Amino acid sequence: EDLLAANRELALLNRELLDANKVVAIEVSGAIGSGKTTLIELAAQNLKEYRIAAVAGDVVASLDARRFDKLGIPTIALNTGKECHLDAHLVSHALEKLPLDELDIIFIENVGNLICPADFDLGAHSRVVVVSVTEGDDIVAKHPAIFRRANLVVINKVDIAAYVEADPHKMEEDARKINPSLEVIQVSARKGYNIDRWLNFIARTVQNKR
Amino acid sequence: EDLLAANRELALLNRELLDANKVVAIEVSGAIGSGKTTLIELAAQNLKEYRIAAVAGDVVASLDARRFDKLGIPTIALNTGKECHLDAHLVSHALEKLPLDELDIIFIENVGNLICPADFDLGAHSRVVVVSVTEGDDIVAKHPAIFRRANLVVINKVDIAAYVEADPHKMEEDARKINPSLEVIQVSARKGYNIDRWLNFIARTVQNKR
Ligand SMILES: Nc1nc2c(ncn2[C@@H]2O[C@H](COP(=O)(O)OP(=O)(O)OP(=O)(O)O)[C@@H](O)[C@H]2O)c(=O)[nH]1
Ligand SMILES: Nc1nc2c(ncn2[C@@H]2O[C@H](COP(=O)(O)OP(=O)(O)OP(=O)(O)O)[C@@H](O)[C@H]2O)c(=O)[nH]1
Ligand SMILES: [Mg+2]
Ligand SMILES: [Mg+2]
Repeated sequence: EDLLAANRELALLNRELLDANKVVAIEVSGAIGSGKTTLIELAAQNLKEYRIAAVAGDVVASLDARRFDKLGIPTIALNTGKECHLDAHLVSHALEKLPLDELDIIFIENVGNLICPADFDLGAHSRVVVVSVTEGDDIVAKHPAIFRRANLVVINKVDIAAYVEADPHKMEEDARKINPSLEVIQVSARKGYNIDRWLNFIARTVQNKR
Repeated sequence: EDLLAANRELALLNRELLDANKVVAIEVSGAIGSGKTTLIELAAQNLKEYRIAAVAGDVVASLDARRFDKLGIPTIALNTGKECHLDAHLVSHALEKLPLDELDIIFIENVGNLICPADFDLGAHSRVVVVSVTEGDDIVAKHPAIFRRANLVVINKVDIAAYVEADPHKMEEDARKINPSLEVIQVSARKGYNIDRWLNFIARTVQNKR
């Protein structure tokens, strides 16, 4: 499919540009409202040893970009219009506007969607997929494609798993069945539960690139 | 866009087939895990005066179809493979397999997605969009397109709004701003709160077609 091939080429160029500047890009995809922005906020607030920027993708508006702005980090808002996923082309525009030589990590928050982003490499070094227990614990089994391309799965909002009768352990098992090489962590971004594991994943990802 | 034009034609044929058999089709779209299946289950369990069937759409697997089966209603499972939305063509196949002359209502549960289904008319008579407070209360403002084509918006899981610090009234306001002619109800499918209003909407939709 030509669109995908063209996208893959642009993704490679993005990654080369990032490598030339020694910046690590981490893509954060996941279901709508699963906690992507909150997790990136926590990273920016707690990993003070790294210079962090954020790219916020959404169909319209820049509500997440505004949240990142408030933290005082370099932020670029991307709008896809109708597309249900970011692509490497849009991301290349964001990278042009960021001070790459003064950054260590760029978080790229994808449009909230568990289907569309699966096939579109953005040129990041690592892909995180965030799901939350409130989507129901069969959500992983229902959307295998995106988990095959992930490095880390974050199962969020475990603090309210009981209120939606969802079992995060089943979700973890489903993810490992789809992709045995995945890292999986169960967290509550709101309560801070296991957030050290989220921060540790990021730090390891950056160290591994050096 | 040719795909959309072709889809629109098939949607019209679907609606004609339904009208010829005096069956009302209600499309249930909405965010992943927002409560679409639970709301259809409640309708099937409580509207005993109507003969009800369900079409369950998902990328892979037939987990929702199994839930409808358990209720003893005619059920068709549709898989889209990679597409993030059902289309009129797939739905026409489901309609072929259902005993239309013995039904009053067909619920069509779309793939969980707040972006993709917006442009694809399935041939239903009414479109319901389900969002839940657990997706964050800016979710409506972030996805205007799908609300423009809706007849009813269900804001679900209000029983746990406090646990995600979300305000369902803001969500209702955002929906009305996008589409002033919308009906909006705030419910808890789990607790049964305001479910009479959901059932009443369905009954009115059927009566209006007669
Ligand atoms: N109870 C609970 N709520 C959470 C947690 N993490 C996030 N939330 C809530 O979930 C909602 C969505 O959080 P966001 O961080 O905006 O999610 P998102 O994935 O960025 O959302 P989109 O970008 O709109 O797809 C907000 O109302 C948060 O307060 C958690 O661990 N527990
Ligand atoms: N607390 C609470 N949980 C709910 C409510 N309605 C549904 N849930 C939970 O939300 C999860 C998803 O419910 P479903 O009915 O499967 O949602 P869905 O929209 O059909 O999900 P998909 O088809 O996978 O997109 C389940 O764990 C339900 O128990 C509610 O009103 N309150
Ligand atoms: Mg966000
Ligand atoms: Mg469902």
